[in-house]
Amino acid sequence: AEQYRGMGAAEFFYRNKEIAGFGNPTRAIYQTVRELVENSLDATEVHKIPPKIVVQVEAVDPDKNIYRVTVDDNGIGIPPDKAPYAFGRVLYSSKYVARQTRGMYGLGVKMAVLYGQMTVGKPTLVITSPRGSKFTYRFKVKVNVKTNEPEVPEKGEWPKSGDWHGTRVSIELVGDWRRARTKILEYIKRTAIIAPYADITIITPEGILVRYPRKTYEMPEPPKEAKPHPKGIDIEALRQIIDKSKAKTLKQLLITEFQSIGPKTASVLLKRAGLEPDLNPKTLTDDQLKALVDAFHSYEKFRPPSPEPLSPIGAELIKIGLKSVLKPEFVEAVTRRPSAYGGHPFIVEVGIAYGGEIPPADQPVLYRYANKIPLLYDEKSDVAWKVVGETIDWSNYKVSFPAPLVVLVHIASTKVPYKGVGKESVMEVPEIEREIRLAVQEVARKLKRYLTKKEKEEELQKK
Amino acid sequence: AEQYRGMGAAEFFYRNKEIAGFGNPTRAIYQTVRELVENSLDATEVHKIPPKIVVQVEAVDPDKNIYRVTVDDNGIGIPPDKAPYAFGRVLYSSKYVARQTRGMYGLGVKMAVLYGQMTVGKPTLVITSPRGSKFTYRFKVKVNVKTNEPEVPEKGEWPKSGDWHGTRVSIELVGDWRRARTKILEYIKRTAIIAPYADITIITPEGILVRYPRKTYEMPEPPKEAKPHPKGIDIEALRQIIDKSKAKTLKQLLITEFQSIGPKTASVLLKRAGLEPDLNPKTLTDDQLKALVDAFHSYEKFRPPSPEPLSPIGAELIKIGLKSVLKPEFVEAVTRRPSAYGGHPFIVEVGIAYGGEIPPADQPVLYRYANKIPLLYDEKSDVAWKVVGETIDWSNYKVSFPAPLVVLVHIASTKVPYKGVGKESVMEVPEIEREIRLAVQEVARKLKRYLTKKEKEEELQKK
Ligand SMILES: Nc1ncnc2c1ncn2[C@@H]1O[C@H](COP(=O)(O)OP(=O)(O)OP(=O)(O)O)[C@@H](O)[C@H]1O
Ligand SMILES: Nc1ncnc2c1ncn2[C@@H]1O[C@H](COP(=O)(O)OP(=O)(O)OP(=O)(O)O)[C@@H](O)[C@H]1O
Ligand SMILES: [Mg+2]
Ligand SMILES: [Mg+2]
Repeated sequence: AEQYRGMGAAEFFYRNKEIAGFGNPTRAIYQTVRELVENSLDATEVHKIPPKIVVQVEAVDPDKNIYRVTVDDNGIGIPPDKAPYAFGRVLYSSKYVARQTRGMYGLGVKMAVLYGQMTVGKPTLVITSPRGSKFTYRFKVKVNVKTNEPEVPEKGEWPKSGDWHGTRVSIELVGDWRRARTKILEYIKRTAIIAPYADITIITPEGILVRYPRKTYEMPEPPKEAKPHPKGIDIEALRQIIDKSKAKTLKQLLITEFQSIGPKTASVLLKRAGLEPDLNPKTLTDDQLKALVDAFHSYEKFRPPSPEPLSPIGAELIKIGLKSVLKPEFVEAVTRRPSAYGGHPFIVEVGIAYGGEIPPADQPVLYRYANKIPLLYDEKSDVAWKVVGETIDWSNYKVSFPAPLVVLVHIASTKVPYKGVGKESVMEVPEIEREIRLAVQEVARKLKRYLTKKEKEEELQKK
Repeated sequence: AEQYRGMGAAEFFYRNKEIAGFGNPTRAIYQTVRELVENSLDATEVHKIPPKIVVQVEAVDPDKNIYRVTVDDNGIGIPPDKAPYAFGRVLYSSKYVARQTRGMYGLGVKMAVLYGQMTVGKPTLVITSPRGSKFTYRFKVKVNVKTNEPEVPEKGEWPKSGDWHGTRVSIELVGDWRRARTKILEYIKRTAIIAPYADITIITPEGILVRYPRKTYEMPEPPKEAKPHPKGIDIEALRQIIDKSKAKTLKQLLITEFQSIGPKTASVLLKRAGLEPDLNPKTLTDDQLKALVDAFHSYEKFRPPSPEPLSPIGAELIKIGLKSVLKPEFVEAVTRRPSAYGGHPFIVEVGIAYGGEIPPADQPVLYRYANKIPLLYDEKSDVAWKVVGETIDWSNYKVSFPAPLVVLVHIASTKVPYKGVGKESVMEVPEIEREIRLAVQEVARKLKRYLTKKEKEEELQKK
């Protein structure tokens, strides 16, 4: 007979850990470093703290592939009542809001904690002190796979000396460092390329220290949480908004809970939906909810989603980063105007570097980023590759392969449409694909002008 | 201040529905048809019932892209106390066991229910009668996104006339039928190719009926649930097994809860782990659990995982299917011996069709299947494409492109390592990649022999 049962989120992601990037020891140690570094950058940069991050990978028992990954940051820390859940409950996060962050699923660090506890059996060690707190908190945590509750076998606190703040996370796991090493070092390097305001260090089991010192204290403006845009709303989302809202009337709900809706627009929408402005929103029927969502979808005059929750890298920083790492003869970059898909704002940025110390290759070399995270796997199924590697005819821009060409593509959004929770490639959303194409063409035209000029100068020289 | 919160599985997959294949109305209507058909095939074939499945897509309001998808089957039905959860609780399934089925996540139909309720606002209609039941049950169901509990606004039952059994699921959703139509029809066709014992019909909104009648009543042997293999065990998995087990001693636990462990092997393993055979398993410490897992991993003499939970298509059925659909001049297929990765058994099957009515193409045409499910998206990131499209040098087999070549690859496993819960491509697991390569080479050698012979005959004819 069929055995019917339900399972919680912790058990589900433990069983299917490969979809989160923890399918084998090589990917697992890479993903562990990533998830911790991404959390540290969110805890600093998003709060305008110049990041100082140290990653240490130590060999605990290299014959058994047991390593300890430790990441230290000077971020905002985690409050002691929240911290056990932050590290011990799957689908728990402070990033479930409409604001551009690297984190979005509430899963990353828990997958690393789980992988450590299932391969080595030890809990994860966390030391943290929130900004302004008088205490430092230290605790060990595991995820209870059956109940999705944190287990805290040890905890303590002591008075803080000085006003440092930040977090240290230390996980012991079975990981194939030798196979993962190149990708991990590349990940750190590509993170540093676009974050010259960050001081990042990685120390390897072999004792090698690689440091990317801060080049500037200038930080990008942090993203500000935005209200939902009506274009992104479906019936369930509307239900949830009404649930949480304190608005007494339907008209007030539209004005206070959504961006781009003022009193005039609210009246127009309510008329289209055939709803009275002073209805109590909590009493709407399913048909009335549907009518309102239909009105949102058919209304053509909304101001597009605000870009205030976004935080692009900026064309200048992209050029500085590409120059310092690749030493090209030509570099150019563009940050497109904000756009949107399904009510979610996004910005595409593209940089191109050519020649100089870049070695020629048969295809463009593509550096992909999403919400400032370097993406190193699954290139061929990424929308950026579709544009840069398959759609653009580079011969139109005087580039003939083999050629020394590097293209950087960054997609920044309140919701990056990743193909999976392992965050390795981005889906082909038409609006995003179009923006990438326009951005690449914009910068490629400048490359063409440069190559044409260079060609002419070389011909003149020959004569 | 950071807003920390947790969310349940229903809210998580509702928010991130694109990773489950519901990111836009075109993919959503395709995925809805898929998820329902895959459930119907599991409810029939896995229980040795010759499947009779009818898929109907009706236009409810084509200007608004509102369609109703209904799938009828003659399967085992669902018991009335389980049915609300089967359709209304995310991560609820009867396939969380070690047995080859199309379903594995406990998510599929709930995503379709959610998509219907968020785009059109209506509940899903389910009519079901389990085999042997005297009643027919009918109910409407929605998923409560906040609590992950089913909501059943209507339900009823009545005495069954006759001894039919099966399930009908009917969902109204916003879907781009016009864009999805080709893929949906291709999906049904490719399902029928490898299931000649199934009677499958699809009726389109345009009123077109496509039927794939049954060609044989011979059914493959259904898969049998297997005990876990020690090679696939980690500390958490061992913990869960001990939790559920009634074994009084550690030695008894090893023998009864695992395959491939008899009394002799159990003694060897326990010695290696330094554990007493008559220890109460429920009292093991973390270090003892780790020692036992280490013993499992270091022991080299386990019998490989049993293939009894697998249900391959079979070389004969593959050849019949390819012949009937493609009308090639050459067709050959192979079912490899069972293999395993990480303790999970799998079988690779490959078929090749060449020439005849197959049009020439610049690359091999690849038909991918996993657990008998046709995979139509994300081809380039699939392990089968890596072998067939990138690794194999087809000129070694006298194939020069453009060429009329179709390659079918089927991966059958108790755990298919999909890249995402949308089940569109399979990860590059080395053991699986190797088996695909060996299988393709095996069949390609037969193609080479055929093409060489054909070449010789043509040369003789010229003289
Ligand atoms: N180094 C850190 N400093 C401050 N807060 C942290 C740190 N690491 C984790 N957190 C907190 O713990 C939460 C959970 O982290 P986790 O990585 O699991 O999810 P996330 O970052 O929100 O999303 P994602 O799964 O996409 O990474 C974060 O949202 C954040 O609030
Ligand atoms: N047509 C059907 N006939 C019989 N049982 C069904 C049918 N459809 C669904 N079920 C039951 O409902 C359960 C949930 O289905 P659902 O599609 O959500 O998950 P699944 O098939 O187990 O896994 P997956 O998410 O991989 O599809 C199934 O496991 C099965 O027990
Ligand atoms: Mg994170
Ligand atoms: Mg299913």
